[in-house]
Amino acid sequence: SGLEEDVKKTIGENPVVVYSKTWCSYSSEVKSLFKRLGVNPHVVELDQLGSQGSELQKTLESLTGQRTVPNVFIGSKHIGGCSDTVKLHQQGKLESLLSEAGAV
Amino acid sequence: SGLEEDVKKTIGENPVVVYSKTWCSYSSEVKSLFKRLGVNPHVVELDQLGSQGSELQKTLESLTGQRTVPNVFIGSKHIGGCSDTVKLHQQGKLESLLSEAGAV
Ligand SMILES: N[C@@H](CCC(=O)N[C@@H](CS)C(=O)NCC(=O)O)C(=O)O
Ligand SMILES: N[C@@H](CCC(=O)N[C@@H](CS)C(=O)NCC(=O)O)C(=O)O
Ligand code: FES
Repeated sequence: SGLEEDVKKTIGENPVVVYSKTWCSYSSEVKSLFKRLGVNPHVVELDQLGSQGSELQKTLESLTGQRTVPNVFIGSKHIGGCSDTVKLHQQGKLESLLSEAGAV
Repeated sequence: SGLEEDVKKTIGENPVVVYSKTWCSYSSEVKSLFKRLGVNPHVVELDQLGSQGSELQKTLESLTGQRTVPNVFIGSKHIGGCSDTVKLHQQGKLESLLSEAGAV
């Protein structure tokens, strides 16, 4: 579908992508974690896209099995949500994923 | 106003009140913290109240200065949001507030 192609293009062209909502603290947490690590994520704020936002959220669910935000990709690989990303960082694995993806 | 009276009645009749949204992880975090502490909070899910939900959220802002969720009250006292509640718990202060309010 058009939106599926959009997502694949976005995650292919950007080492770090966060599908987010502007009002959501879990989304803010993951965005600031990346900034603290010197990464400038490509952020898509789903709540600012009107009806396309919920369409995109459904597309992400069919692509990744995850219907929640934040939805994080590194090097085109689906990472998960806020807790998944924080856990990878606590395990010392996040920074190597980021450098492999050319994000840092 | 009607809604202001509703809020005052609710926080007066219930030792612990959480104004919440069902989809919000910060709201879930504070609700499960209370359950872990043996507390059964009175929860008001603002997203399930249609237009009255946003009216209530505005009323809470005028009463407490806080426009975000979760919005937590213990013993009729405004506590704050998720981070405020977690901080009080980390400082060892939350459980005495709860017993003073007759919540545990
Ligand atoms: N454990 C997940 C929780 C994800 C989650 O529940 N996200 C909420 C917002 S905090 C959500 O997407 N709710 C449904 C929605 O907003 O459409 C994470 O860490 O990302
Ligand atoms: N630091 C605050 C953050 C509160 C916050 O930003 N809440 C968000 C949801 S996570 C909110 O209310 N956004 C606007 C809205 O949902 O109306 C807390 O710990 O509670
Ligand atoms: S909406 Fe509150 S943490 Fe995501």
